[in-house]
Amino acid sequence: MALCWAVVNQKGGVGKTTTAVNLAAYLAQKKRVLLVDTDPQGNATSGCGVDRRTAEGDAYTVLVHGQSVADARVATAVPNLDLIPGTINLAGTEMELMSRPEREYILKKALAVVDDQYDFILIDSPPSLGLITVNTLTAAHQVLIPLQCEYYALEGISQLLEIVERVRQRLNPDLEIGKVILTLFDGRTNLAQQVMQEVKSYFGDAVSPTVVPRNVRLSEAPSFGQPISVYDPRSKGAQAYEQIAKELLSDVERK
Amino acid sequence: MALCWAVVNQKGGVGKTTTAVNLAAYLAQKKRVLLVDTDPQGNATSGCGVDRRTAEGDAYTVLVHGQSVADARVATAVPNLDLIPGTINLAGTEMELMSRPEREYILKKALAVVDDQYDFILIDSPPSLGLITVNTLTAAHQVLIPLQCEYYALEGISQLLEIVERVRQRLNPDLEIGKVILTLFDGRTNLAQQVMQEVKSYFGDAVSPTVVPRNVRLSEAPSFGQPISVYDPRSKGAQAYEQIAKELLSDVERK
Ligand SMILES: Nc1ncnc2c1ncn2[C@@H]1O[C@H](COP(=O)(O)OP(=O)(O)OP(=O)(O)O)[C@@H](O)[C@H]1O
Ligand SMILES: Nc1ncnc2c1ncn2[C@@H]1O[C@H](COP(=O)(O)OP(=O)(O)OP(=O)(O)O)[C@@H](O)[C@H]1O
Ligand SMILES: [Mg+2]
Ligand SMILES: [Mg+2]
Repeated sequence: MALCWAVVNQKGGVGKTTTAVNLAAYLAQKKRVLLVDTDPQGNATSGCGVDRRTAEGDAYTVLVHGQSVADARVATAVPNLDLIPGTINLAGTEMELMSRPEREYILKKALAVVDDQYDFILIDSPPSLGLITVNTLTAAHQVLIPLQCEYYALEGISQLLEIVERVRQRLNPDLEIGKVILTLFDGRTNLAQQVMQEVKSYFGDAVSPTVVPRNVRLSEAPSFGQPISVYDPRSKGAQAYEQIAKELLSDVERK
Repeated sequence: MALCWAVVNQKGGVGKTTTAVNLAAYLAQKKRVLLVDTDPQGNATSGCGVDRRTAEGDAYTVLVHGQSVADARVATAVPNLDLIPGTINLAGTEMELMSRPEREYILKKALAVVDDQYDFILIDSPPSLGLITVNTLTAAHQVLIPLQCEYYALEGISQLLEIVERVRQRLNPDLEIGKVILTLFDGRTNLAQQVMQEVKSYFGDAVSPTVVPRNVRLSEAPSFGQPISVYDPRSKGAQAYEQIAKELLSDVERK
């Protein structure tokens, strides 16, 4: 029975892909993991060193053409980490699925078929709250919210929580907020400190005690097609994601 | 005859809103400017200190319900700067416009009506390449591309140029690339230097010689609802945007 996390935040550039790729890589050191890239930018795909031009299938063929996950997935250079690639084809997905019956459940149903083959599934979402993101939230047990401690990022939280609540009421009653992960954190600025306080008072224990610092090694790793666990496991960024992966594992064991 | 720029990049968090709001504010010191917020997050709206909950109209009512720009716009605290607010209603726009004839020209036609009332129009786009962004590109004379010097941001450039080319061929033959603006620049990292070289070799003179440095004052200003020209005009971030506004003005005068 795979546990599934959707990594969601409609605010752009807050570390969704960086969080999805690096948590997937650390969790794969212990368990069997599937990473799903539902963003037309395909950043999680190149972040894992997979060439999206040669992909046989992708999240688009799974969502729109009903290709099986087993046929669309590829192995990555990281043992125990498989990937369903994301490609530009995804840009047309929302229009193509609009009139489909049960269009919000398509990803959930596709992933259910491989439920016994993975321990964890992580889904990277695009920076929007459209039908693709609704599909990722409907497929997930929990939502992981990467949050940059800046004003614009904080502004969008209420919209995000509204969508999560709507999905919970109408599509996925089991959906819960797993963790809020503070990313790109620069503790030297007052703004970051202030926003962090606000986030903690808003989310309480859901906020991971581990903050991911701004760390250039995290932004260098994708240019080598490697997660941070491979590129520079001793970096501050790596240590933070390794720690968060441990938190997720211990949360799971406790349940 | 208003000159219209669309601020576009599907990569999230690269400084689209920060660029649109602050260039609009500096241009408004000399000319009459309209800023259009087409992002459901509504960051450009709050960045100008406008409360989107009290807005009479917004980009959604203009695009989907045919409200006139004159009725939807609001004055901002900055003289000579008007705004068409962005609200969460925009999230449903692409679905609602899908079956409309000439759906890509709706924004262009709406703005044409106020063409004589402004010297400049800037449009902030959401982080995607869907129908809203196609509308902003179809309405514009030039596209401004804020670009963060990071690997994932560079990866998306070819997709962006493909869409710009497609809009130019089929919808807006006059569309040109105005400027590429390097944002959130941290010159201390090798990555930023390398990416900057690649961008300059790719875009040549289209790259603004003025680089916008990472500057915390730029991210603080929105929490006060002020452009940087008001919040901290002596900051490095303000000086960069003021300089880029001057470049845009001199480009216009040369034509
Ligand atoms: N902790 C960090 N330290 C330094 N750089 C980071 C960190 N986290 C992410 N980055 C970099 O910041 C940029 C934004 O991160 P990322 O692309 O993961 O965000 P995203 O939310 O997935 O963006 P989008 O909304 O476009 O999907 C990327 O260039 C990434 O390499
Ligand atoms: N030069 C800068 N220095 C410091 N912070 C900046 C700078 N430019 C933008 N920011 C901050 O970085 C974040 C991302 O910028 P912004 O929201 O303008 O990007 P965007 O491309 O509009 O994002 P989205 O894709 O979500 O629309 C914001 O919190 C903003 O305040
Ligand atoms: Mg991403
Ligand atoms: Mg924006």
